[in-house]
Order: sequence, then C-alpha cells, then structure tokens
Amino acid sequence: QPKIVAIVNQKGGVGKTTTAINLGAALAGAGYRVAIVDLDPQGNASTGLGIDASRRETTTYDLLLDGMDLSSALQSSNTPNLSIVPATSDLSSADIEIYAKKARTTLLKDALSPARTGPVGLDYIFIDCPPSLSLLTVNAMVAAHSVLVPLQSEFFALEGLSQLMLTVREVRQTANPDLGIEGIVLTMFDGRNRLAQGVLADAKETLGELVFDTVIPRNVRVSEAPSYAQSVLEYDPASKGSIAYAALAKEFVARNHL
Amino acid sequence: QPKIVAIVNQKGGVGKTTTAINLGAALAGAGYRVAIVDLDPQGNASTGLGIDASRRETTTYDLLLDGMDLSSALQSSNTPNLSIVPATSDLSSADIEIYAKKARTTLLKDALSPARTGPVGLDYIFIDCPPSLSLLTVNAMVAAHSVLVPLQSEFFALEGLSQLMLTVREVRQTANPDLGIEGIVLTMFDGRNRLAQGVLADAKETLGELVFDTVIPRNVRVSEAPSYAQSVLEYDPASKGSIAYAALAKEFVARNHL
Ligand SMILES: Nc1ncnc2c1ncn2[C@@H]1O[C@H](COP(=O)(O)OP(=O)(O)OP(=O)(O)O)[C@@H](O)[C@H]1O
Ligand SMILES: Nc1ncnc2c1ncn2[C@@H]1O[C@H](COP(=O)(O)OP(=O)(O)OP(=O)(O)O)[C@@H](O)[C@H]1O
Ligand SMILES: [Mg+2]
Ligand SMILES: [Mg+2]
Repeated sequence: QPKIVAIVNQKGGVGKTTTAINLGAALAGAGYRVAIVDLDPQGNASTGLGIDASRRETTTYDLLLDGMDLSSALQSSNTPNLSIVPATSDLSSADIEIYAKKARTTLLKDALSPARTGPVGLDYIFIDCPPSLSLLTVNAMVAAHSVLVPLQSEFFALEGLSQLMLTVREVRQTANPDLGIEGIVLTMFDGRNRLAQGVLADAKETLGELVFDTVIPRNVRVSEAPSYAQSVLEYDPASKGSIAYAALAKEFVARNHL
Repeated sequence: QPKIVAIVNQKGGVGKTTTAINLGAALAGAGYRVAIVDLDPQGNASTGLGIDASRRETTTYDLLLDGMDLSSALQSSNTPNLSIVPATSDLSSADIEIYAKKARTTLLKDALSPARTGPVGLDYIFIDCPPSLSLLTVNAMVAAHSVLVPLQSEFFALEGLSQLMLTVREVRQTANPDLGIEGIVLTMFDGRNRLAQGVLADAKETLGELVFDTVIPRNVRVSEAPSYAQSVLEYDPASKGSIAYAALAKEFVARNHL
C-alpha cells in the first residue's frame, strides 16, 4: 500500500504546491509511482501539472463527497510515473458540506483506504493542502501516515509553526494515532539573508532531526516552471531548484527506508 | 464615518498582511487615522504591529461573536495614528460558529456599523483577510466599501484572480451592492524577471485602470521589519519598500478624493 504524506502549512505561499509537484516529480524520475491529491480549491497543483480546466470532470470533490474511487479520479500528468486527482473551486464549498456529515474528519481517509481503492500500484500519495487548518486540512492529516511541512525562511512563516504542531498533536490524539512527522523543509532560502539564516537556526534548534538537511534555495526557474506546466526538473534540470528537489527526494527515500 | 477596505486574495503569501501594515503605516504617517482589523487566525498583522500574545485579551473573535464594540477592541500599535483589533487562533473555529448563525454574512458589517461603533475618529479601516474565500473573508467583503487586492508577480497568483473577481461580483449581487474595487497592487515585483513583467502586462490588459501605478518591489527590508514589530517605514525609511508604500499611500488618497 502507498505511503500517504500530507503537505501542510496554514501559512500561505510557503511552497506547499511547489514541493508537492517537484518532490513528486523527482521521486517519479527515480522510478517511484507517485500520485498527488489536490486538496486546494485554487487547484494550483492541477494547473502546474498541466491539467486544463476542461479536464477536471472528476475531482477531489468527487473523491470526498461522491464516493468516487481513486483510480477513476486519477489522471496522468505530463510527467511519467506522476498522476493527480485535480481540484476545482467546487472544493471551497466542501468544508461546509463535510461539516454536515457524521464522518466529517475521515472522508478522505476512507476514500484512500485500501478497502476502497483496491491495489493502486502506487508508492506514494502526496496531498497538497490549502493554506488553512480547516476541515479539508484535518481530513488530510487524518488520512495521512505523516506530514511534510514546507517552511519559508521568513519571520511570519516561523510564527505559524507552533500552531501547526499543536494541530498535528490534536489530530494524533483524537483521530490518527499513527500520524508521524516526515520532516520540515526550508524553502525559498536565500543564504545571503540574515533573516533566513536565523529561521534555519531557529528551526534546527527547536525541531532538530525533523529538519531536512536539504534546503530549497530561492530560484526563479522554480517559479517559472508551472507556467509551462512542467516540474522544475523537466523545465531546467541543471537549475539550483532541480538539484535541490532531487537531493530532497534522495533524503526523503533514505528516511523512509531506515 | 471611516472608509472600510478589505485586503483580500485567497492565494497565500501574496503580501496581504504586509500591505495592510505598511499602507496603513504610510497613511498614518501622513496624518490619517487608520485601524486594522486582523481577520486571520494566524494573527500576523497583530504580531507585525507588536501586539504580544499576552495582550490579545479582546480580539476580532469578540467583535464578531461576542458583540464587543470596536473602540473597546482596538489597541494602539507602535505606530502613531495606527491601531489594531488583534487576532488569535480562536478565529479558526469562528467559521463554523458563524455558519450556525442566521446573520452569518453580516456579523462584521454589523460590528463595524456606525450604529454599533458610534463616532470612532477614524479615516480608514483595513481588514486583513486570511488566504481563503471562507465565511470570514465573505464577512469582510460584506462589511467593506471596497476591496484592495495584492497580486504577487507570479504565475499561480494570476490564476486565482478570476475566481476572486467572481466572488466579489457574487457578494455585490447578494449582500453588498456598493462593494467597489479599490485596486490591484503588484507586490514582490522583480523587474529583471520575465515572469513578473508578464504578470504586470497581463494584469494591466485585463484590469486596466484598476491596477495601481505604484508597484511594490521585492525588498528584503520589507520582510525583516515585522521581526522588529515595525512597519518598513519605521524600520528603514530610505528602503525601496518604504518609498513604494509611501507612493502607494499617495495614490490611494488621490483615488479616494477624486
Ligand atoms: N524555491 C523557490 N524559488 C522561487 N520561487 C518559489 C520557490 N518555491 C515556490 N516559489 C514560488 O512562490 C510562490 C508560492 O509557492 P506555492 O504556491 O507553491 O506555495 P503554497 O504554500 O502552495 O501557496 P498556497 O498557500 O497559496 O497554497 C509560487 O509563485 C511559487 O512559484
Ligand atoms: N515587497 C516585499 N519584498 C520582500 N518580501 C515581502 C514583500 N512583501 C511581503 N514579503 C514577505 O513575503 C511573505 C508573505 O507576505 P505576507 O505574509 O504579507 O502575505 P499574506 O498574503 O498576508 O500571506 P497569508 O496568505 O499567509 O496571509 C512574508 O514573509 C513577507 O514578509
Ligand atoms: Mg498551494
Ligand atoms: Mg496574511
């Protein structure tokens, strides 16, 4: 059965979608079969992987609320070995609809459970979460085996981390006792910037081993790639961004096979 | 009565909080009396203006759900003429609590109405919104006279703009016929970057006059300032960020006094 990782951080714009796409693509390039579940009504991961608005007939909304099974909802992306369940803005009304259901925190867990999906031939499922600690994100944490936290090297981003860790602990105590922390990855890191150095030092001090050794640098090629519906690894394989995400994939695999 | 402006964009990390603080501070420096309502459970605007966790007894949550009046909830910040109603993570449960109320979309409008506030001695109220189109953001749009949209000069940020404009139109048709568009301001702009030039050109083409002439450049001093609980105008008045936000304030005032 695939390992399910929720990519979460309620702080906006920290690199959740970018990490889902590029870590996913780097693992796919190394031969792992990866699926992304786009759980954000903005649908950025779907766009970044080339799923036009016209190809979003079946979406994550259907997975959650219409009982659709994973294999029918999955679509192939431009990247071999990397598939995605796309999202549309329909998901933004999902929060209220989910709230009305009895199984409000386990809808995604059920949809991704082996009993519902059957054998899917996947190694990893990444869930790209919206920037909030709403029911959608809680569903992701209940469904996941672990959370991966992109941390932007900025002051406001560090502030939100303790709230996020509290929520992880709450989910662990109430709904998903096995929820682990895959790790924290520093994103958009600019080594020349005192603040960034401070955030890295702070994160290592408070979270120690949980912080990935690999740091993702700020690199304009990373932000250009989605406009060509490519991962940065395809768009510019020699870029600092590609090299960093490939290194992150190696470290991610090493941590999973300990 | 003060003019109420909601600073909105469901895309995360585009500069909503940074614009609320620094446009607010620039207007305050020019002698206008400005209040910020922090409507984001992350409470970044509150932190950026120096309101410690220990001083958040009365918050936006109380304004919305406990009938507290604006003058009791407002606190002074480190910046003269700039006050704030702080936020805590209590707000994240507000969405569900607001949903259960009959007046679910007008709670903030009522709280900021002249009948409830009485004379408050303010020229502008800025509402710093969370990165979502949830009930909190809808409340802000219903309470506001206009919306100000920070637009990051990036591919994913442009994608969300049409959805945001749809929501503004919906709110105008259902709950707030007078909701105007104050304007769209490009943020974190790097003139050397082809993508940024493209986003600016795209925005001007589709939104024309609505796009502020002033463009806010990416400037590390802007992101350092909140860690000192200062606006960038106080932290480094000669920085490119300060100069840009002062120019934005001038343009904002000129548009309001036409
Ligand atoms: N390493 C990087 N270097 C340069 N730009 C980056 C990098 N990582 C992400 N970006 C850009 O920063 C912006 C924010 O990243 P992204 O959209 O992935 O964050 P997010 O956390 O998914 O945002 P949201 O909270 O809205 O879901 C995007 O425009 C993206 O292209
Ligand atoms: N002009 C700028 N130059 C450099 N950094 C900036 C600039 N504007 C904002 N930032 C930084 O970018 C990050 C995102 O900005 P900010 O937090 O204001 O966005 P937001 O839209 O309020 O985010 P959220 O969606 O989480 O509420 C912050 O760390 C901020 O300091
Ligand atoms: Mg995202
Ligand atoms: Mg903010």
